[in-house]
Amino acid sequence: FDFTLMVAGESGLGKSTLVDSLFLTDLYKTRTLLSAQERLTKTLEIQKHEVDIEERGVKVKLTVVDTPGFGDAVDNSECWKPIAEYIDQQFEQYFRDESGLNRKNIQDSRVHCLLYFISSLGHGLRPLDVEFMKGVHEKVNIVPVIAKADTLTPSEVQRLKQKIRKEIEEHQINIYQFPDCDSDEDEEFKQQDLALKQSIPFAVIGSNTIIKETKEKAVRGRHYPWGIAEVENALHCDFAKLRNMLIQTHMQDLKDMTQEVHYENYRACCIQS
Amino acid sequence: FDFTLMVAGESGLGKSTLVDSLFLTDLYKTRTLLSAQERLTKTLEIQKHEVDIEERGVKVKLTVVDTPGFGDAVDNSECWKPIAEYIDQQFEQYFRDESGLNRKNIQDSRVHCLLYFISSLGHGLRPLDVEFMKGVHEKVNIVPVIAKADTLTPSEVQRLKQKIRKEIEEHQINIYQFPDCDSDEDEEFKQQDLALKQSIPFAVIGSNTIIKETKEKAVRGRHYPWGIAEVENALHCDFAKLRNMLIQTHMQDLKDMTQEVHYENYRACCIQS
Ligand SMILES: Nc1nc2c(ncn2[C@@H]2O[C@H](COP(=O)(O)OP(=O)(O)O)[C@@H](O)[C@H]2O)c(=O)[nH]1
Ligand SMILES: Nc1nc2c(ncn2[C@@H]2O[C@H](COP(=O)(O)OP(=O)(O)O)[C@@H](O)[C@H]2O)c(=O)[nH]1
Repeated sequence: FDFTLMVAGESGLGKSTLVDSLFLTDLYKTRTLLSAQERLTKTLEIQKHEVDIEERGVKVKLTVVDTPGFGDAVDNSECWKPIAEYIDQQFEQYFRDESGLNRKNIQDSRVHCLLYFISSLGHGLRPLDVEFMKGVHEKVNIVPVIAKADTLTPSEVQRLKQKIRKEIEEHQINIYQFPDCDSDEDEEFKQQDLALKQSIPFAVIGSNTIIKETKEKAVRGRHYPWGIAEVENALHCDFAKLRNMLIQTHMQDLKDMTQEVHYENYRACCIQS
Repeated sequence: FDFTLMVAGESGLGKSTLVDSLFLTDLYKTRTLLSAQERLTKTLEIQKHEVDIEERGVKVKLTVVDTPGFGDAVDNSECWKPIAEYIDQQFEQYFRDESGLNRKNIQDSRVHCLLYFISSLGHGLRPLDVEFMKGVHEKVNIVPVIAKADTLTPSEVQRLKQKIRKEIEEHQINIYQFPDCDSDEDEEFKQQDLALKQSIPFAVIGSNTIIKETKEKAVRGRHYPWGIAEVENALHCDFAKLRNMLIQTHMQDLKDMTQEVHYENYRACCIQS
């Protein structure tokens, strides 16, 4: 089972920490951080990390695609173009493989999900957020998350989520839609499903620091002088919701949407031109 | 006693909240926040708020100069030029008044201190921070602060401060230097003074929400599910240090430095050209 997750957003939003928290990996321990001087001249690059994970007995060959340099410069016009090109190149590659002889063993390197980190600092979406999402929403499933949600009090989280949802609608940005659950599901399941849809964009906290360890589990969080923000505590943030959705319940649907909608968009454009 | 404080940094860094926290004012309750759409086309503007404050019996006519629009666009090249021009215009105005007949009643609208907000999100200074500070460090006393310090654990605060101090030095940015205390001061005073210098840049939390009120004082802070970050608690952030330095101990020195160093730089340039 192949799955490609792309991660984008300005540096410092906790992307690497969150990816490592989600998959309990250590993908970023050898990375070098750029100084402001270096970032002045650096353009966006694409970096891939591959890791095998196992979830409920299912083995997943996960590829995480990073986009360091996004939004870091003084002038960020079109800093996201290389991301759109990368996504198209994977479609291009698949298109050729699919039209070739050996179709049984096609490597699917298409981007199945783009986790887009929105800063919790702002008063909503920033111009670059809008520009980027509009530039790629027809190519990939966008799952927006509010980064570093421990910066926000519960009422601020609600207000920011509402503001972002309203702006996403006003700008007609198509983010990934959770499929509706079957009408014959029980009431509790429907309630949970509705609660999930209403928490978009997920407000997440990430951490690789283990605060306390019991026999059953390790509690990861951020230890402040005024308390401990726990990553997997649903009262503290939506990390658990995001993790469940991404790894347990919606991974297949994200792949299906990529195949049936985004890839088909691409094929249609190719065939027409 | 006139004092002009300029505040700059990208939107959402808590500048208005901090200014209101510092002076217990309500300067921003009628402001309108721009949407991402509006910010796409808006350029930086300069806004002034005037308020009379009294500190230890001393009446101060405080002018707060805001710079909405700083760093908010997709392309922020030279977004700070209007700030440098504004500072120069105040020098220009003073220069003329000083050369005029009625020198007794000169209005001093020169910027005595620029509070520059550095995002706690980043991994240090960002390219725009460097460009901006280098563009104005010869014109005004820069006091850098780390905004929304409740995003950082104590060890992260220390690491970020060290990183920023190192980058300020590497880029040869001249920030406001606290004057050395007299050698005949007692040891405790010298220790306090050293502690103050070593906490630069101040890591601040701002809040106008009163969490609890006792007979002697109101405790302001931010109420999270995992605890309360208190604004005036020295174990939580440097707000009290900043406030003391700005209002109680260093206001006069900031004015002297402006008059004797930054204004003289300006006069020298004018006279030579
Ligand atoms: N407040 C807060 N800080 C975080 C969170 N996740 C990571 N960090 C911290 O933010 C800094 C940058 O995180 P990193 O994952 O390197 O960000 P990236 O540049 O987006 O990959 C590190 O010091 C992390 O410890 C979070 O959820 N909340
Ligand atoms: N986490 C955190 N949030 C803050 C702090 N100060 C203000 N805020 C919140 O950040 C948001 C933006 O603050 P504001 O003062 O309007 O920012 P400005 O755009 O820089 O003037 C508001 O929701 C504030 O409640 C702080 O110290 N820490």
